[in-house]
Amino acid sequence: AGSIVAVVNNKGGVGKTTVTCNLAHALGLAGCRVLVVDLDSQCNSTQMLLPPGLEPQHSFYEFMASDELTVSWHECLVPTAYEGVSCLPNVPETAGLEPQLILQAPASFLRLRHRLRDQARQQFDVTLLDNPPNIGTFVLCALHAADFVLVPVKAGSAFSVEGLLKAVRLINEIRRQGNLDLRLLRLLINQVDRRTSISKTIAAQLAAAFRPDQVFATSIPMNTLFEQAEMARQTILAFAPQSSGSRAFHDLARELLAILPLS
Amino acid sequence: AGSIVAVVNNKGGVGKTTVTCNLAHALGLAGCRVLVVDLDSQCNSTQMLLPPGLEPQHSFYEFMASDELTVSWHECLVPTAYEGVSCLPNVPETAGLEPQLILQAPASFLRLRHRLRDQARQQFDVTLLDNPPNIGTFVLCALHAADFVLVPVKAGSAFSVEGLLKAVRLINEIRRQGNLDLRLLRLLINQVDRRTSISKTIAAQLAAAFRPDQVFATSIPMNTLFEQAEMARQTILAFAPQSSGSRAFHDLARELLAILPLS
Ligand SMILES: Nc1ncnc2c1ncn2[C@@H]1O[C@H](COP(=O)(O)OP(=O)(O)OP(=O)(O)O)[C@@H](O)[C@H]1O
Ligand SMILES: Nc1ncnc2c1ncn2[C@@H]1O[C@H](COP(=O)(O)OP(=O)(O)OP(=O)(O)O)[C@@H](O)[C@H]1O
Ligand SMILES: [Mg+2]
Ligand SMILES: [Mg+2]
Repeated sequence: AGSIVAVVNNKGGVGKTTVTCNLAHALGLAGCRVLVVDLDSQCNSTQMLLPPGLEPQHSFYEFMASDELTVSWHECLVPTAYEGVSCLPNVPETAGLEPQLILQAPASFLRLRHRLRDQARQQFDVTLLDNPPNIGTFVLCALHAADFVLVPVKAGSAFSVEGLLKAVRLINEIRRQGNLDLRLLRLLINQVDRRTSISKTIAAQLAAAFRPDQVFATSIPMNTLFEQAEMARQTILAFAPQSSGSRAFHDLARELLAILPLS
Repeated sequence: AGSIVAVVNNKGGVGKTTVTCNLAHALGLAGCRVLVVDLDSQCNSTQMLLPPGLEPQHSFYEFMASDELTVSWHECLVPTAYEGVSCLPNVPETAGLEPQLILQAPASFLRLRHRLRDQARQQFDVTLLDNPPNIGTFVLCALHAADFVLVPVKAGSAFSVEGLLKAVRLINEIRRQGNLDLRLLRLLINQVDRRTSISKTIAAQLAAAFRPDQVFATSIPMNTLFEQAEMARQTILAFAPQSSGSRAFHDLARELLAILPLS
């Protein structure tokens, strides 16, 4: 059975979407069947993976909107331009569901787990859940559905390290509430700029605070090609396949596959 | 009377907190009386402006929690290390108020306006509202209380420009709902890296899409000193007063004062 990995950090702009989409592409190129679920109503992962202008007929909205799933699982998934990678897209309207989901909590927090987990683990080797920059309803749904949590931190941002500590505390809370599968996969250091001292300071802080098996050996370099690829709505692997950014994601995919309990 | 400026962009990590705190400090140095209100339950502005470890006795939480304000206005304000700058701090627990605020909407969206607006405009020349990376309850409260909206965009991020367009649409919606004072102040281009082509591309896109009076002439350069200052919990003006980053905020403060209708 496949694994479900939630990409989480409540700090904004650390690279959750960049890591989700580029890692998915790299895993697809390594021969995996990958599903990306976009839980952020900003819909950035959806925009990166779906052809421009394609309005998805069904989306994550249907997964969360009502007591019964009104469409079949397959109708919600969209193939992407990337080999082996499918997407459960999101739409901005999903944000409007939050009030009712809160009223129906805690049952509503298990809705994604009930509708996604078994099917995703059967049909995909790896499922990546991209999350919004908070610790709200949709992040809780993701943590109840997932096996692992991957926490990107921005090498220059002290506040993103705080987001990591919050995520670790939240994982323990969700385990207490019943998802015994959930554990920290690894933290990932993103936007490493070798020229600056702050990247080294934060990397050293993280190495001191976390065990080696809690930190990906691979780190992702700061590279403006990531921003250009985002503007072109492509992954860096498609936009600049020979770049250091692309190589880093190939390395990350290999490292991930070596530690995930794939069947 | 003073002006109330909401700093808004639903895209994460564009520099809302960095701009709020550094602009506040620069305005204080220019002789203004400045109030910073932290509406983000991540509490990053609070951490930047309050001495480390100071647990505020009262906070933005009290402003939003009940029908009647239970403390006096002055009890909630905290002086900061920066001349002329006071802060209404936030605490993480405020996030837990969101469900009840949603239930009490739309009345609850006016709570901040009723409790903050008149007092702030009398006692401060400029009030800056730092917001979370979404378009949720607290952002709506901020827009109902404010006169102006300052939207930072990240020079390399196409998604942050989308956040700007969403903010402009939201301003028009809030005006329709009754806050006739509200208008776009200017957008601010942050993290400009002169070495990269994407900064120029996005700056050119913005110049084509917005009138000159909608874009600050001052832009803020990419500078790792901002990250180091954040780690030291200081503004760049305190951390590296002679840097290009500090100069940019002095310029920004001057430009802002020339366009705000100060009494
Ligand atoms: N390694 C990198 N080098 C350079 N730029 C990067 C890198 N990783 C991400 N970025 C850029 O940083 C910005 C933020 O990244 P991204 O949108 O993936 O973060 P996020 O955590 O998903 O944000 P949000 O909190 O809004 O969901 C984007 O403009 C992206 O292109
Ligand atoms: N001009 C700049 N040059 C370099 N780094 C910057 C600049 N402006 C902001 N930063 C850094 O970018 C990161 C994001 O900035 P900041 O936290 O202010 O954004 P934000 O919009 O408030 O984020 P959030 O959406 O999480 O509230 C921080 O690490 C900050 O130090
Ligand atoms: Mg994202
Ligand atoms: Mg912030």
